[in-house]
Amino acid sequence: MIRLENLTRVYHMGDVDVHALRGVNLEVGSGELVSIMGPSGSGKSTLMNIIGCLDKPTGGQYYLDDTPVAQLNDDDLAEIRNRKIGFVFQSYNLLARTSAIENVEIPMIYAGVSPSVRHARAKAALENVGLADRLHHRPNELSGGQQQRVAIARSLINEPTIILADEPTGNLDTQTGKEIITLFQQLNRDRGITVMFVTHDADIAACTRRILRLRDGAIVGEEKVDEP
Amino acid sequence: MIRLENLTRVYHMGDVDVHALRGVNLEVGSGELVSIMGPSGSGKSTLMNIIGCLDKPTGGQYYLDDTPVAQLNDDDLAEIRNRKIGFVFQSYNLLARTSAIENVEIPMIYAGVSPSVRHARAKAALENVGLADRLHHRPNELSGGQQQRVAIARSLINEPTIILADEPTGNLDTQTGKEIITLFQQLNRDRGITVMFVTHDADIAACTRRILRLRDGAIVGEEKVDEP
Ligand SMILES: Nc1ncnc2c1ncn2[C@@H]1O[C@H](COP(=O)(O)OP(=O)(O)OP(=O)(O)O)[C@@H](O)[C@H]1O
Ligand SMILES: Nc1ncnc2c1ncn2[C@@H]1O[C@H](COP(=O)(O)OP(=O)(O)OP(=O)(O)O)[C@@H](O)[C@H]1O
Ligand SMILES: [Mg+2]
Ligand SMILES: [Mg+2]
Repeated sequence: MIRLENLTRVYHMGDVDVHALRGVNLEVGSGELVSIMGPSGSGKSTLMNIIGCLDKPTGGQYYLDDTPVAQLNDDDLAEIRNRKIGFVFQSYNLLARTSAIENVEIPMIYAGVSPSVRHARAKAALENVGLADRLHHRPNELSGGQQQRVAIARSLINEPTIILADEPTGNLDTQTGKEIITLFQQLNRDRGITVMFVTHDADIAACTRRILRLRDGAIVGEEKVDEP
Repeated sequence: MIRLENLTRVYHMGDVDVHALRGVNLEVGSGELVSIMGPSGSGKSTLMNIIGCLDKPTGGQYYLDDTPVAQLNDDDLAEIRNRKIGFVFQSYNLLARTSAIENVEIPMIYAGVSPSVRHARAKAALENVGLADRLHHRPNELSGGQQQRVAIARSLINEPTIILADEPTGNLDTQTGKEIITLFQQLNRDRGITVMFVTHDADIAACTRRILRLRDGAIVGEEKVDEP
C-alpha cells in the first residue's frame, strides 16, 4: 500500500543543507494501524508530508498502491490528496474567515458533493468529535483543542482509505484524546482504513499495532504492539 | 500578586452567549509554580489571556500586585505585557517572515535594548532551548516543536517576573518537554519567577507545586503537590 525506498529529503538553505530524512525504508500494508514517535525535529512531519503527497522527496522512491508517485501529474496528486488521503496537520491549517462547518465542507466541494449533503455530513462529522455546539464558530472563536478537532473532522469527510494524522491529540486533554484515538481505531477496524499518526504520547502509541521510532531523519526502531 | 475576584468572560455571538469563564476566584502569590488542567474548551486559554493582560474580563476584578488592572491605560498594559509578563501562546504567534533569532529579539526592541546585546541574548536564549543550529530558520522552516521552543525563548527574553505558558510542551517529545519544564522550574526556584502553565499532561503538572482544575469556565478543584 505505502512503500518507501531509501527516501531522502534535504532542505537547502544557502550554504547549509538540512538532512530531514536520510534513507527511509518502510512498508505499510493496507489496513494497518501505525504510530510514529521521535524527538522534536527528527523528521516525522517531513515523512508524513511526503506520504501525504504534500511534498516530494529529494531522493528515493515512494510507491502508493504500487504506483510510483514521482510519475503522477498534478491532477492525479490533487485527486489522491482529496479522495484517498485524509490529512490532519500539526498546525491544523483551517481557513481563518470560515466557520467550523464550512471548513469541514471544503473537501466535499472539491469532490462535487451537493450543498445539502455536504451540510448534513459536515454537521455529523463535527458531532462525532464533540463539536455539535460549535458549528458556526470561526477558528479564532474556538479553543486550541476544538480547532484540532475541526481539522480531524475535515480529514475524515471524504471517507479516505488512508488517514495521516500529525500529532492529532497534542492539544487535547486525556479524555478527549482517547475519544479521538478510539474514533481512529474504529475506522481502522470497521472500515479497514489505513491509519498512521505521529504522537509524542506513549499511551496513545500503545493503542496502535506498530510503533515506528524516528531519530535524526531515520527509522531507528520498530515494535509490534500485542493485542491490548 | 495575582488576584481574581468573581471573574467572568462572556463571548457574545449574535443571539448566543458563550460563558467561557464563570465567576473565577483565584489568588496566586509571588514565586508560586502553578499548573492548570481541564478539558478542551473549559476556559484555560481564556483565563491565561486575561491574567496576561491580553484580554479584559466581562465582569469581576483582576488585581495585579494590588493594582486593579481595569484602571490601567493602554500604555501601562503594554509595559506590563512587554516587561513584567512572559507569555507562551498555545499557537506560538511567531512572525512568519522573520527568523527564529529575530522573533526572539522583538520584545527587546520594544524594551530599547541595543542591537548587539539583543543578538547575544537571543542567541543564548535559543541555545537554552536546544535551537543553537536553527537561529536563522523562519517558522515554516522549523518543526512544530521547534516553533514552540522559539515561542518559549521569546517569552523569557525580557526577564519577566511572571511566566504564563499555554500548553508549552504540547508539541514536544517527552524528553524535550522535560527539559522545558526543568527550565521553568529553575527560573522559579533560582529567580523567584511566578510560573503558571496550562498542560494536559499529568506528569508535567506533577512537577509544579499546585494544580488547578478547570471545568466549564470554573475552578472545580485544586491540589497541592508534595515536594517531589
Ligand atoms: N522548510 C524547511 N527548511 C529547512 N529546514 C526545515 C524545513 N522544514 C523542516 N526543517 C527541519 O527539518 C527537520 C525535521 O522537521 P520535521 O518538521 O519533520 O520534524 P518533526 O519530527 O515533525 O518535529 P516536531 O516533533 O517538533 O513536530 C527539523 O530539524 C527542521 O528544522
Ligand atoms: N472569540 C470567541 N468567541 C466565541 N467563543 C469563544 C471564543 N474564544 C473561545 N471561545 C469558546 O470559549 C470556550 C473556552 O475556550 P478556551 O480557548 O479558553 O478553552 P481551553 O480550555 O483553552 O481549551 P483547549 O484545551 O482546547 O485549548 C470554548 O468553548 C470556545 O469555543
Ligand atoms: Mg512535526
Ligand atoms: Mg487552550
